[in-house]
Amino acid sequence: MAVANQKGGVGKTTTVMNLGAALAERGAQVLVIDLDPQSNSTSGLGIDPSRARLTTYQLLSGEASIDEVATPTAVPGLHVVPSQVALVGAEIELVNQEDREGRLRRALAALTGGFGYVLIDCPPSLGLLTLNALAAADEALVPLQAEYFALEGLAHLLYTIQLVRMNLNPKLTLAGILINQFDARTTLSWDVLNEIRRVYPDRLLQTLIPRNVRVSEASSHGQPVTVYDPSCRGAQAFRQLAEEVMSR
Amino acid sequence: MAVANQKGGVGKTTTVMNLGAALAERGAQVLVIDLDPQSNSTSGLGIDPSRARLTTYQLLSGEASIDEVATPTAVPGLHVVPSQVALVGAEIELVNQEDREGRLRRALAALTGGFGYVLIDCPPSLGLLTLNALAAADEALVPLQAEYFALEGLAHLLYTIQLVRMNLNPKLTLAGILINQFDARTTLSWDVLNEIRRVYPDRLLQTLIPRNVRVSEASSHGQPVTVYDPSCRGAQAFRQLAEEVMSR
Ligand SMILES: Nc1ncnc2c1ncn2[C@@H]1O[C@H](COP(=O)(O)OP(=O)(O)OP(=O)(O)O)[C@@H](O)[C@H]1O
Ligand SMILES: Nc1ncnc2c1ncn2[C@@H]1O[C@H](COP(=O)(O)OP(=O)(O)OP(=O)(O)O)[C@@H](O)[C@H]1O
Ligand SMILES: [Mg+2]
Ligand SMILES: [Mg+2]
Repeated sequence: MAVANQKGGVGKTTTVMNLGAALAERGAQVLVIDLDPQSNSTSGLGIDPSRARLTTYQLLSGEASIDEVATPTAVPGLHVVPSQVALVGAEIELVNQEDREGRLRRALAALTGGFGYVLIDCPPSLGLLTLNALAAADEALVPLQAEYFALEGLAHLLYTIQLVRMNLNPKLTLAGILINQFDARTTLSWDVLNEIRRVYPDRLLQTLIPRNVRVSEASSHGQPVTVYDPSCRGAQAFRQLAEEVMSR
Repeated sequence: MAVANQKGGVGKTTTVMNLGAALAERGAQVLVIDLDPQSNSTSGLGIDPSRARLTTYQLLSGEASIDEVATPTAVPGLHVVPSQVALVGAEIELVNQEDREGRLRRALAALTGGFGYVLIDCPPSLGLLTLNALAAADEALVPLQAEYFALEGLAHLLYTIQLVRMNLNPKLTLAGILINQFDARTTLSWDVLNEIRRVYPDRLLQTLIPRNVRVSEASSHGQPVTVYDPSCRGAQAFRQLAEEVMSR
């Protein structure tokens, strides 16, 4: 599952980390792939990006296999392929290469199994790294902030997903649109939710993730919110999301 | 002034729009350049990106001059060079071109004057579009969310600004780090503020921009917050920022 949106700060990393942890909690084996040079999902899961020997960069360049780069986290059942800033270089190097959008798909084809879910954290752009994720994934999950600017880019993102399905990856479907940082006290949040219900009624996931400071505090402790504060509203919402994803 | 940060959603567009409007309110002539293919500062200032005839794309490719692309907004004294999704193509086309980082600087050199401030809204990456902005600008302003992930990429961003100063643009200085979406009720916001005060004491701007829903509501109305709700805390904070920028 590729978690993508070119709009920045909508909660791609937060969704990958916490959905991943909630799925693992229910007994699934989960692999998170950090495809963002910012390496937020790497550090958010407690791994120091600067100490990682093998990263997504080596995976895309073919120097290392997926089994070599997958690193265990403190959460049982949750592994991560860490990234580093050097991944920025990969995007430029890929531009003039053969099958540049298919690198990640080929690397994942070597997965020997055992992972029930693979969640890919994408950078805030629709460049080659995100295209690699969409070409490799079975489905795309689109986190959306309950804000105006996040609505603006949505049509273009859904169009890009369709283009990838037609030209690169016929099995790619849209898992759904996930409303994140929903603040029930503001009319803006309700306006955005109602707009999505009106325009994309059948693509909206049931689960709404509330804005909850415990979610962002958890990241600064290198833990998913389900571990950092298991009974808070954020943790409960991500568990509900895991349930919704598992029962699709 | 290039407003840049590769971390997404920190408030680059919000800062460019509202600082621009607050400077114009004090009588300055301001030009906003939308260098982000998402064209949020274009639509945030009430201009429909799809109807713009000439955009940042034509400016970078040399097809049009800066005086031809600058478009007036509803705010007196505030003009904008609009962008469109097609700008994504410019980043790929520039990769193999001569002087690829200096395109914007050359285009701005033709400015016949009259603008006291030029604010450049950058996309959430450190790719060629942002490098063009840093190579053309006299100073860089770095908005930062009072959140953990925003802290993580800061050192790398400041290092990139130094590299640009050494190799591309010796006049580039750091205007400062602007804390945005500060929520005084959360310890996370205070932790981030104290961390910045400790690590970068002389680079932190005095003005703190609070999280204020009127700021994001304003964008959905295509207006700066100083016009949408002139007496709210967000509008006051951006006026204070304009004062701080003018008196530097
Ligand atoms: N539901 C939530 N409640 C509170 N804070 C949240 C929530 N979701 C995300 N955040 C915070 O908002 C910020 C942006 O989220 P995040 O970094 O996950 O977005 P992103 O889409 O991955 O950003 P980028 O585009 O830079 O990759 C982070 O600091 C995160 O901790
Ligand atoms: N001080 C604030 N108070 C309330 N909302 C804010 C504030 N600053 C920004 N926002 C909202 O947060 C969201 C992210 O801000 P914005 O789009 O300006 O960030 P950005 O850095 O330009 O994002 P991108 O990386 O996608 O270009 C927007 O919906 C905006 O309206
Ligand atoms: Mg992220
Ligand atoms: Mg922006």
